[in-house]
Amino acid sequence: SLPPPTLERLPVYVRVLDDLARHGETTASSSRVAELAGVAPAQVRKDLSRLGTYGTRGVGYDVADLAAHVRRALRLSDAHRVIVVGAGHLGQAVARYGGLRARGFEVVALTDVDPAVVGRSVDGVLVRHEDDLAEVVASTGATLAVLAVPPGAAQGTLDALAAAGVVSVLSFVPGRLTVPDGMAVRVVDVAAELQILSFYASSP
Amino acid sequence: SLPPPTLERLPVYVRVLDDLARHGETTASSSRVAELAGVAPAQVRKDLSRLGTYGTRGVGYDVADLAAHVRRALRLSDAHRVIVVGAGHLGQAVARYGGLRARGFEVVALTDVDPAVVGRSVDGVLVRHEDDLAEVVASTGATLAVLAVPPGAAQGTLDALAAAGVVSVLSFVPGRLTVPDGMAVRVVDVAAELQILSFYASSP
Ligand SMILES: NC(=O)c1ccc[n+]([C@@H]2O[C@H](COP(=O)([O-])OP(=O)(O)OC[C@H]3O[C@@H](n4cnc5c(N)ncnc54)[C@H](O)[C@@H]3O)[C@@H](O)[C@H]2O)c1
Ligand SMILES: NC(=O)c1ccc[n+]([C@@H]2O[C@H](COP(=O)([O-])OP(=O)(O)OC[C@H]3O[C@@H](n4cnc5c(N)ncnc54)[C@H](O)[C@@H]3O)[C@@H](O)[C@H]2O)c1
Repeated sequence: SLPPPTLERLPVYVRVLDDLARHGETTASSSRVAELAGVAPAQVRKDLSRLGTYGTRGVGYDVADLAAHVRRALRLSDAHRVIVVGAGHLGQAVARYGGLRARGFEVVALTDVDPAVVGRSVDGVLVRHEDDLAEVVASTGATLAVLAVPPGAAQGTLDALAAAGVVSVLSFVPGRLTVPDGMAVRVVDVAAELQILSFYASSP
Repeated sequence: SLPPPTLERLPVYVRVLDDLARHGETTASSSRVAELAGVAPAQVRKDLSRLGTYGTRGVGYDVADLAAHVRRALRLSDAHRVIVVGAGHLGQAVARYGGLRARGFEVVALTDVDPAVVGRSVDGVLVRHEDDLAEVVASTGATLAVLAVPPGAAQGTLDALAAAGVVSVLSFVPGRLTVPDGMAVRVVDVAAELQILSFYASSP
């Protein structure tokens, strides 16, 4: 099966290949894909050979073919339903993000505890009360959640998500979390990204 | 020197070690660090040995010592100044994020083009007009930028950042961008993270 670093580059390749197809480019070399993906060409060839796909010398890869291959490897099938927990600045930005629907992710609900926010809608999606989380998950069929609550509320909402049957969470709250059994949590952290950027900026 | 996957895990180790120190844990085993970092214990040992640090059998690592080692490897020195381009939902969430200041990143300005937003302040930081970007960068000494503008404005603002001398950008706009020479751009994409989560959820 695929090593995690390769797997984690596949969404970038899908995005790049979809972009090439939109611009009418039907074939692409590994260096063309590499340039748009921000990855070294040799790494692209290595990753794609792990999927069992090879370009034709002098021509490159067939864009539509390769995109289908990469989607299959990522198991991108039908749409996934997403719930955004915390409808503040970050939660609203995520719920409105056009890149989600474009890749088969539909935000079906947001939850919050603030009476000024509950009952309103964000881009047509209703904000429900956090207390109704289990019922919202059951009625919408959400399988993925994005966690955008203040640090103090993170553990409680994570446990409530596990109890409601959501097993995959993308968290923006980087403090210490005890991850419930059987749940997968990925963390996005702007500070960590900036630390990596500043490392490369300081390298000669 | 450090392979990128190792380097990109270092900010997580710094966060975990700081967290252990805050909780009064002065030593930690590689599996303790691994558990909090969401990384396999063998990977932690391998990464740390690349920095030339080894734990003591049966005791583990000295937390304060290791944190200093990892910070040095990441070249985390003085504070870095950050400008947030686009003061909408996402830009405001980033500007208010407590995790930045805690790790030596100070948001010194936001820019926008919307007259309803320009001149207001977010968490005490003034929103300037995008037209003043060069002057704002010069007067604040910002070296890093976070890009949180609509897709149509991304290329123009990226070019303006390069012209103003900012060489490191964290972009939330995943469309095709032509990266100016000498600039490093990292992309955060919630959709890509959700694709990876849904892959692991579908793996037996
Ligand atoms: N990791 C990152 O890079 C990053 C970047 C920006 C913000 N953040 C973090 O994301 C979180 C959200 O940031 P924000 O700017 O949107 O904050 P915000 O205050 O605007 O929004 C938080 C929302 O969560 C709601 N909330 C509180 N308790 C809740 C609960 N138990 N259940 C559901 N909703 C609850 C609040 O009512 C509020 O609407 C914060 O923890 C912040 O530190 C992380
Ligand atoms: N990558 C991801 O995971 C992710 C997640 C959420 C949002 N997004 C993207 O982030 C961007 C911001 O999202 P949002 O919800 O905050 O949108 P928003 O509309 O609330 O904010 C965008 C802001 O940018 C400002 N702006 C427009 N042109 C500008 C320019 N030339 N210079 C400076 N500012 C300018 C607007 O006036 C507005 O205030 C969008 O492109 C969105 O698609 C990405």
